[in-house]
Amino acid sequence: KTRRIAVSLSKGGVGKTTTAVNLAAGLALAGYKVLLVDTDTQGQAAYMLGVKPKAGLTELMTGEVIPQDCMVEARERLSLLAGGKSLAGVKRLIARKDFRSEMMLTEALSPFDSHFDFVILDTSPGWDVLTINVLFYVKEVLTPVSLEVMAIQGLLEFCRSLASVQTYHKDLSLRYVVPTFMDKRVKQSEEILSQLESHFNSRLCPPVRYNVRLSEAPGHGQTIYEYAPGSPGAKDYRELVRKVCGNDKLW
Amino acid sequence: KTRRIAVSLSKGGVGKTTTAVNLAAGLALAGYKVLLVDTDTQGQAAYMLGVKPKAGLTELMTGEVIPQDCMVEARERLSLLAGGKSLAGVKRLIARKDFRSEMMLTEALSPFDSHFDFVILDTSPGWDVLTINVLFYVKEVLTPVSLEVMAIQGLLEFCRSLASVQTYHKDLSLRYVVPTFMDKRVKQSEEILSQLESHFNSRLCPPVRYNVRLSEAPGHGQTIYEYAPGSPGAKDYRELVRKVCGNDKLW
Ligand SMILES: Nc1ncnc2c1ncn2[C@@H]1O[C@H](COP(=O)(O)OP(=O)(O)OP(=O)(O)O)[C@@H](O)[C@H]1O
Ligand SMILES: Nc1ncnc2c1ncn2[C@@H]1O[C@H](COP(=O)(O)OP(=O)(O)OP(=O)(O)O)[C@@H](O)[C@H]1O
Ligand SMILES: [Mg+2]
Ligand SMILES: [Mg+2]
Repeated sequence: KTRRIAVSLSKGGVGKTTTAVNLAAGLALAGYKVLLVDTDTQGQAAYMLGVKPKAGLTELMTGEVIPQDCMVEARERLSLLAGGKSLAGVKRLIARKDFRSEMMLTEALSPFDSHFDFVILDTSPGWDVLTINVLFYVKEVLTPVSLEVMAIQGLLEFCRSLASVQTYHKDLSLRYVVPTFMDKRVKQSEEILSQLESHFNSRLCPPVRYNVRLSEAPGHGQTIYEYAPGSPGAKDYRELVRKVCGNDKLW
Repeated sequence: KTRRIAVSLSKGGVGKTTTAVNLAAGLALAGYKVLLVDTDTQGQAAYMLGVKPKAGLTELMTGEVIPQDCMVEARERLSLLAGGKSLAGVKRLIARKDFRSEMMLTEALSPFDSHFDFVILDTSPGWDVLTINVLFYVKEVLTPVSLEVMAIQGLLEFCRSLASVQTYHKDLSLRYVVPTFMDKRVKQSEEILSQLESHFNSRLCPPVRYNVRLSEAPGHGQTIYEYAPGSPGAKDYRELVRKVCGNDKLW
């Protein structure tokens, strides 16, 4: 049964794209068939994977290109539906729809998503009609959150917005909270982590440490497993893949 | 003559709000009358200043509250027009307007902004109708950018989007580029900084170093000058205030 997971938080720069890309790539390496959908006008997922697709999510949703030609095989078992500035046009289409506008993404993806074991969606910061579409499409939400006061504030606000969607979409749940930019030398880091533990308990994932390799890998168009397979960043994202699969024997 | 400066970049988490708040507060401490306008649905500027306004930018733009009652005196000589989730309604108003929708913010602020020496605007990540309104209101743009590949990618895309606005708004210029999260121990940091120097030369401001005090101050509702006046963060933002005022004798 295909698992649909949104990597989402309204707060900017907490590691959504880094997490979506390395989670998706890690699942593909573990043998699963994965579709990564970039719903962000920034279109950063394609850049991080070193690919330059001619068509992507926009062309799929407008119907101007057939699904097979919108997807790019970014890696073995990893297909990408790229984002980018053209998604602004898709948002206008959604906003103009008279009814069930929140289902436009679901209608575009459902015809073929069962081909995959996982559909991972990277999302933009903020909250708009495309965010809502993503949240109606998925059942599971994974929120990366950096261990800083203003990111926790963003998480609080995001949870409130999520709750309003959940009243209409009962199957939706915040399944994973992933602490990012963990820095053991920073006292605040530990304090915020323990606050998250008491609030989210089993939903809290092993933290991803601050590791400069994670910010360097995109410059080479490589995943962390390709760029620095022995780095703390690679180890931490493998842990996340194990957690999401429910299998700590992977690799 | 009032200076209107947008603190803006589509990329998330590069220090827009931290910069807008500490630049505005620094200018007020230097003796100037400052209005800080938060145009972000995240509404983080008020939180960082430790204030909880009952009305803000939304109420100003819908006209439901008079301007004086929308502004909060956050500090001596520093007024705040707070943002927040209610701005989503303002965006819908803007999107529905038949003509000159890009001037709605200008029409709301112009009646009283000459009362101030500086109007500093904090903006949301991404790019939407409110971003466009901000860019039509100001003449000067200040972009904070963290010294990482994906933030530089965001800056490139932002400059392209800015250029399309500049064809219609000739007075608009990207006046300041502020490198943030500078970490001298990280080799990539230095390399990216020198790339920015060769591209932006005199527009490049002295960098703001990574300093955990900057991420702790919001937890106390204090500016960096109140929370840790001797810290690298306070020193770097004072330098930015001097640069923006064109006066390195300040303080
Ligand atoms: N654990 C980490 N250690 C070091 N750098 C990281 C880590 N995670 C992400 N980064 C870097 O931090 C920056 C922000 O990460 P990323 O772009 O993934 O966040 P985002 O939430 O997708 O941002 P946006 O809100 O703009 O979409 C990027 O330059 C990225 O390479
Ligand atoms: N120079 C710095 N050193 C250390 N931490 C910083 C620095 N600048 C900002 N921060 C922290 O980094 C995080 C992101 O900063 P901030 O919220 O100002 O970015 P932003 O661009 O406004 O984000 P968004 O895109 O969500 O609006 C915050 O937790 C902030 O406290
Ligand atoms: Mg992203
Ligand atoms: Mg901000």
